[in-house]
Amino acid sequence: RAHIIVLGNEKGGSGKSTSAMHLVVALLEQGRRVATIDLDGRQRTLTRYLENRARAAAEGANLLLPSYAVVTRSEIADFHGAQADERQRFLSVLEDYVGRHDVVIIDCPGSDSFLSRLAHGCADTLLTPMNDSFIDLDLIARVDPDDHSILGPSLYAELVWEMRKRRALTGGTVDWLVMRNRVGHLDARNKRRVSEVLARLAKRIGFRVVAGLSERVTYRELFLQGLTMLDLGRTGSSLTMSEVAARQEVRTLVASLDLPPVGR
Amino acid sequence: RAHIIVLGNEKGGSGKSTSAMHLVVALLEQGRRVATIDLDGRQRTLTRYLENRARAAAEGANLLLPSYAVVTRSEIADFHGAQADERQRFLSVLEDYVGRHDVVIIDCPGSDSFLSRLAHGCADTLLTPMNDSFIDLDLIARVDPDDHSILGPSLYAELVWEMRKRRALTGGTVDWLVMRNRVGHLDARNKRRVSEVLARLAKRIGFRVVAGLSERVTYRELFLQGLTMLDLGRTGSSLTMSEVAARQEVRTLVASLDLPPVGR
Ligand SMILES: Nc1ncnc2c1ncn2[C@@H]1O[C@H](COP(=O)(O)OP(=O)(O)OP(=O)(O)O)[C@@H](O)[C@H]1O
Ligand SMILES: Nc1ncnc2c1ncn2[C@@H]1O[C@H](COP(=O)(O)OP(=O)(O)OP(=O)(O)O)[C@@H](O)[C@H]1O
Ligand SMILES: [Mg+2]
Ligand SMILES: [Mg+2]
Repeated sequence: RAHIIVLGNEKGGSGKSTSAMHLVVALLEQGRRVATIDLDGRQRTLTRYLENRARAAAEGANLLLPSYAVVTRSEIADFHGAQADERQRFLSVLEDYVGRHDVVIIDCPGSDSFLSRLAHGCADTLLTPMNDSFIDLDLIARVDPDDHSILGPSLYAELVWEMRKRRALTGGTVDWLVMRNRVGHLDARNKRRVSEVLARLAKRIGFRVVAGLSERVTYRELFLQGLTMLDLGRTGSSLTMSEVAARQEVRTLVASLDLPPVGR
Repeated sequence: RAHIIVLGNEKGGSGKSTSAMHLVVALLEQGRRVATIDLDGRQRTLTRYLENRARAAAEGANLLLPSYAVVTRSEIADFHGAQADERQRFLSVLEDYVGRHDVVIIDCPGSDSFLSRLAHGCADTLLTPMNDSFIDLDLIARVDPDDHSILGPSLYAELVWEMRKRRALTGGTVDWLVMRNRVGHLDARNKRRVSEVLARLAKRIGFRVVAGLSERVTYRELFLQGLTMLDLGRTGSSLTMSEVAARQEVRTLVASLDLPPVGR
């Protein structure tokens, strides 16, 4: 049965889809069978990235591809009917994928939705990217402006807490990882302050902080071609220093997921 | 009657709330009476930023404050009842504000919602921040990966088009401004490519591109104190070069809004 990784953060633009895409390529490179489920039926960033990749592959590029699907929000007007419809379609795609892949990566939208909550409730690993910012932190916990003490959990931490309890009912556990994304090199004071609060929050709320991704144009420049910097090395073209560093960041991230060995 | 500025972009994390906050402070500094309406009832980033500012003011800081309100999503289960409820509460706050302020700034959530569409339908100025990224561009238009020709409008451009038509029915026009946010200094090639597509898109879709904001830690490190770099000069403390540059970026942005002269 596949390991399920959910990219979750109600905060928009925190890097869920970008992280998901780079994990997909890195895990495929490791020889794993990978599938993705896109729960952002409107924007479909991950799916469009993969469609761009499929087009490049069809045009001759030697690229590994995952299985991929989109689960859209229900059009049913009745509240309970819509949820039943979403649950049925989501579980149907998920059950199909977990039986014939090693990893299923689920990309959530940047807003609260029933589908997103379903995904959070079935995650083996929940990966939450966030900007190196007290604005992003504000969705996880309220922080005192003077001494940075933690005043209490915010919406997203409460959502995760609730879905974790639900998962515990079936004996499951969730490995919750929080990673910073788009980290700059010039923000020493802010970076230190955010790290310090995150470290305390990790103990209190129950997640572990993992090394994330720097702000690098290579993480966003290859979207139309469906490529990542992990793919660039193979064409024989030489990489920039930033691309080499990005490859290392992605591989460090994959290692921190602590997945079962390949091919079990 | 106040000039209504809407911060809109369905793409999450594009900088709506950050841009809104800095516009608020800049416009207050110009002597305008400013009000804000937060349509992100869940995350409330702008409102929390303003509450932090109100707290600092209450503790003695000499800070100008806008009027501010949140309009939450309806809890009514019935679809049409919920929309009627949201429309009534939104218009009630808006009508109150436009009668006694010079500018009303409306911050939209990073997702499609009825309240967001209502705001788009009553904007005098629609300001759309976006990351310097083909991923963000993908929500405005589909672009050919090989020659970057424009294949057609995407979801968000269609939403704006539809709300513009609606506004035209009452004889109103919308000045649609698109600004890049979090622009880096190291991304020359990607920056040039995005700019080139945006320039063509502007003609075709009907918006104007305005100078935006660079990626600077000062845009996010003062959230907990409710401050912006526009406030820092007054305490007499010296500003960093980045803070000085940020102040100029914000003032250039305000100027590009082409608002009526202060105090009419
Ligand atoms: N490490 C990075 N370096 C540079 N740009 C990045 C990085 N991560 C993300 N971006 C850019 O930031 C923006 C937001 O990223 P992304 O779309 O992956 O976030 P998201 O959490 O999936 O957003 P949403 O909530 O809208 O689904 C995009 O323009 C993307 O190209
Ligand atoms: N110019 C900038 N420089 C540095 N950081 C920025 C800048 N603009 C925004 N940010 C940071 O980027 C993140 C997203 O910004 P913001 O919350 O303003 O976007 P948004 O469009 O309102 O998001 P949402 O869709 O979730 O409402 C925040 O962590 C914010 O602090
Ligand atoms: Mg996404
Ligand atoms: Mg916002």
